[in-house]
Parts: sequence; structure tokens; C-alpha cells
Amino acid sequence: MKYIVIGLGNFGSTLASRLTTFGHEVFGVDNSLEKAEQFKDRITHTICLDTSKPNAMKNLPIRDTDIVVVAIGEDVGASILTTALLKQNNARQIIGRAINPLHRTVLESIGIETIFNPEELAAEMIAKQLEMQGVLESFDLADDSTILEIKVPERYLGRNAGDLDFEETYGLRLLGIKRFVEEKRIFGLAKKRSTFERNVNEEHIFDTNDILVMMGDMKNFQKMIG
Amino acid sequence: MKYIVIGLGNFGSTLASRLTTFGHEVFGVDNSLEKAEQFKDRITHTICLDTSKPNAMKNLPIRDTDIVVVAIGEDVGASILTTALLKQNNARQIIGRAINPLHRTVLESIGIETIFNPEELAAEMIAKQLEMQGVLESFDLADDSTILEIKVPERYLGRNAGDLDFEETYGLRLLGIKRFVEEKRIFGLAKKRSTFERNVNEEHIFDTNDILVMMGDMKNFQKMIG
Ligand SMILES: Nc1ncnc2c1ncn2[C@@H]1O[C@H](COP(=O)(O)OP(=O)(O)OP(=O)(O)O)[C@@H](O)[C@H]1O
Ligand SMILES: Nc1ncnc2c1ncn2[C@@H]1O[C@H](COP(=O)(O)OP(=O)(O)OP(=O)(O)O)[C@@H](O)[C@H]1O
Repeated sequence: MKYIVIGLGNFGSTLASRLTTFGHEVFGVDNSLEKAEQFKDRITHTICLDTSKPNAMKNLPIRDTDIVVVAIGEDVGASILTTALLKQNNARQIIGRAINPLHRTVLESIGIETIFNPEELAAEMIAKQLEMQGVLESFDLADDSTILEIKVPERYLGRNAGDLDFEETYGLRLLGIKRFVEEKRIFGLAKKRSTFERNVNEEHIFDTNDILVMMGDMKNFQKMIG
Repeated sequence: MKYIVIGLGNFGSTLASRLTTFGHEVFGVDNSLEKAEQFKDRITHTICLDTSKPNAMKNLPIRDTDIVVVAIGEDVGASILTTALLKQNNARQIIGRAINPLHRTVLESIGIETIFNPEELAAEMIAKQLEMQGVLESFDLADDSTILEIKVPERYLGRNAGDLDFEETYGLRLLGIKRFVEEKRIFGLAKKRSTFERNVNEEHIFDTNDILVMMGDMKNFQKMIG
């Protein structure tokens, strides 16, 4: 594929280099000569150009390019002008970066294929990774059925097992509650021993030592966290 | 879980809001009052505070917090001072954002659990998504075996089938090459018809109409694209 990536900040330069290592032909564009120089060994071609100027477009192989990515961040004006010029020059597919809702609205009105915000995407990703750390153990029974052990979510602490919303909301069945208890032994050495309570009383009040053992489709669990 | 997220830019505010919707108790911190106000309905608590000042730390519930995320971007100095103060105040787990290699090196030397760059993470993600668009069709034979039809990668164009590196590098077997040909019919109406060549000559030269039909473990293919 042939790509043009405009704006070689952290986001644009990483994208352009990655696409280059995947074997594509990538033109990396930036109006800072220093940036164009910095990445010339990691991107197929780099060009120093101010893409917010109409003349700039004739220096880019737009007609042969499959996808143009506008990765300019802070300079919203330059991002919008660049996008408008690309559209005017019949770029086949434009992907644009928006740094705030107004920026996004203007790009939408110009009419481009895809608009994203790198910082928001990364935050979603990291939030989900942090959430998956709550999963202590998982065991696949089948493609559509997994047994999960998860630390009881904060929002259930102090509430009754009867309040649990997992079942209706996510199709996950509570198999029971697992707890670790310390068992004193001969010579006073404490040892952790796990117990599993299969019959969970509706009146049971969740505390921080409760581990919920759930069964259901992993896709539903992922829908719950994401 | 209890979180503190410092810096409510695009990244920090999205992370803090997401964790809040997952049911965690989140303190969102920013030295801009406008930011603290803007997100007060989306984050459990928001506090206006300059966290690069030693006094700031006593206003944060650090001892009860599981994870502190330093999401300050541009102001590298503030990010570093904040991180150092958190470390000094025995924060249990610190996750930090670095906006360039030097910033990352300093945070590493302070000694925190995880360092990331949101723009780079998002670029990796988008590069992979664009790469997966090269997959025209896929059909799962089994958990560890998928048949994939992919447009011939740019880097093979003009080269011999004998040069193909998929097999040794990725354990993907080339089953054959599929092509669409136009077939003239009665009344001159052209119709696309596909053909599949199972015996690929080592001398065959790849061109843009070739579709590679590969078989192998999807995990290996994903390793190929990154
Ligand atoms: N008119 C323009 N033409 C070409 N490139 C431009 C133009 N305006 C800005 N750029 C480039 O876009 C790049 C990214 O923009 P931004 O100002 O957001 O930098 P950044 O904050 O380093 O980016 P990132 O958030 O990706 O790390 C910069 O390298 C900048 O030089
Ligand atoms: N000393 C400080 N104490 C607390 N918050 C701070 C401090 N310095 C900066 N911040 C906040 O950190 C936030 C993120 O920093 P940055 O300057 O990168 O903003 P941004 O570019 O909007 O962020 P993003 O890249 O996440 O969109 C800002 O909202 C800023 O007010």
C-alpha cells in the first residue's frame, strides 16, 4: 500500500515508521526540517512541506496514494486546511486526527473516512488493561464459556449478594464465592487455605476478601468492562 | 480499586472517566480549575491542585490509593517533580506518561512500575488495524488454523514466488494464488471470475492482482503484522 502521513510528532512518526516496517511505501511529511531529517531512516521517504498551503499538494503523490493520514495535533488550523486541500485534490481515503470535539466536528463536515483521537484511544486501552488485572484466574470450558475468578468489584462491597447485577446485565452466572482463610497449624505457622461457597445466601454481604467465581461467555465479560 | 489520575488532558480525563464508569473510586487532579470543573460529573472526585509542589501531596489520599497515574503531558518538569513527590510519599504503584525518550529515562531512574506514551500506543494500534484491512477473507478451520486471503504485500511485487518468506518466518503455508480475471461474455458484458492456482511456480512474479491464499495459525499472522 502507499501511505502519506502528515505530521511527524510522536503519533505520526510512530505510525509512519510502523507502516514502513510492514513493507508499505510511506511518505512522511512535516514542515519542520528537523523532523523530516530525524525520521528519514525509519520512513520510506520524508518530505519537509507546509501542507496548509495550496502549493504543497502538488509536491505529494496524492493520485497514487491509498490512504493519507493527517496526524497534525496542536495546530488545529493547519490540520483543517490540510484536510480540506487533500479533499480538494481528490485524495482517495483520508484519516484525520482530532484533538477536541470542535476540531472533530469541522473534520466531519469536510467529509473524511475516519476521525480519531490518539490520547483517547490510548486511555481506553489502558483502562481496559487495568480492568483485566482484576481477573485473577480464567479457565476456558468451551469457545463460548469461561470460568472467571475476579476480585469482588469495589461497587459491591458492603452490599448484599442479592444486589448482584452480573446475571441480567452480562449473562454471567455466579457459581459461588471463593475466599482465602488463614489456618493456624502446629508450631503456629499460618497457612492460606482456600474455601469455596457454592450456596451464596442473598443476604451475604460482600467484603474485600471475596473472590467471585463466575461462568459465562468471555465476550460478555469484555462487554462489561469495555 | 482507588485511583488518582493527575493531569486531566485528553488522555487523563478519558482514563479517569472510564475507570469511574467501571465502578472504581477515582480522584482526578489538575492545576487548572477549569479542567477540575469540566470533569466533575464524570470522575468520582476532582481536585484543583499543583502536584509539582511538596504541599500538594498532603491533599491527596495517597496511603489508601492502589494506583496513581501521572498523565501530565507537555510540562515534563511538572511530570517529573510530581512523580518524585509521589515516590517520596510512598505511593503504592505509580504509572507514568513519558512524552519523549529523555523524559522516559528520568522517570525510569526515579523507579516507577510502568511508563507509557499514549501517542505511540495509539499509533501502534492504528497501524495494526490498517494492516488487518489487508486481509480480504478469513476462514477458521480450527483454533490453531485459519485460511487467509490477503492482497499480496507491496514488498513482494515484482519478486519471485520463490523469494516468499512467509513460511519460515511465520509458519504460514502458501496454498496458492487467487486472481480475478475479467471474462468477456455474449453482448460484450464483462464479468469478474476468480481463478485459483494451486501449483505456484517458483519463477512466478507477483503482481498487484495476486491474492495470496495462506493457511496457518492466526497468532503467527498477527505476529507478522506486529
Ligand atoms: N502546516 C503543517 N504542515 C506540516 N506539518 C505540520 C504543520 N503543522 C504542524 N505540523 C507538524 O505536525 C506534527 C505534530 O503536531 P503537534 O503539534 O501535535 O506535535 P506533537 O505534540 O509533537 O505531536 P504528538 O501529539 O503526535 O506527539 C509536528 O511535528 C509539526 O511539526
Ligand atoms: N503541575 C501540575 N499539576 C497538576 N496538573 C498539571 C500540572 N501541570 C500540568 N497539569 C495538567 O496536566 C494536563 C495534561 O497535560 P498537557 O499539557 O499534556 O495537556 P494536553 O496536551 O491537553 O494533554 P493530552 O495530550 O492528554 O490531551 C493539563 O490539563 C494540565 O492542566
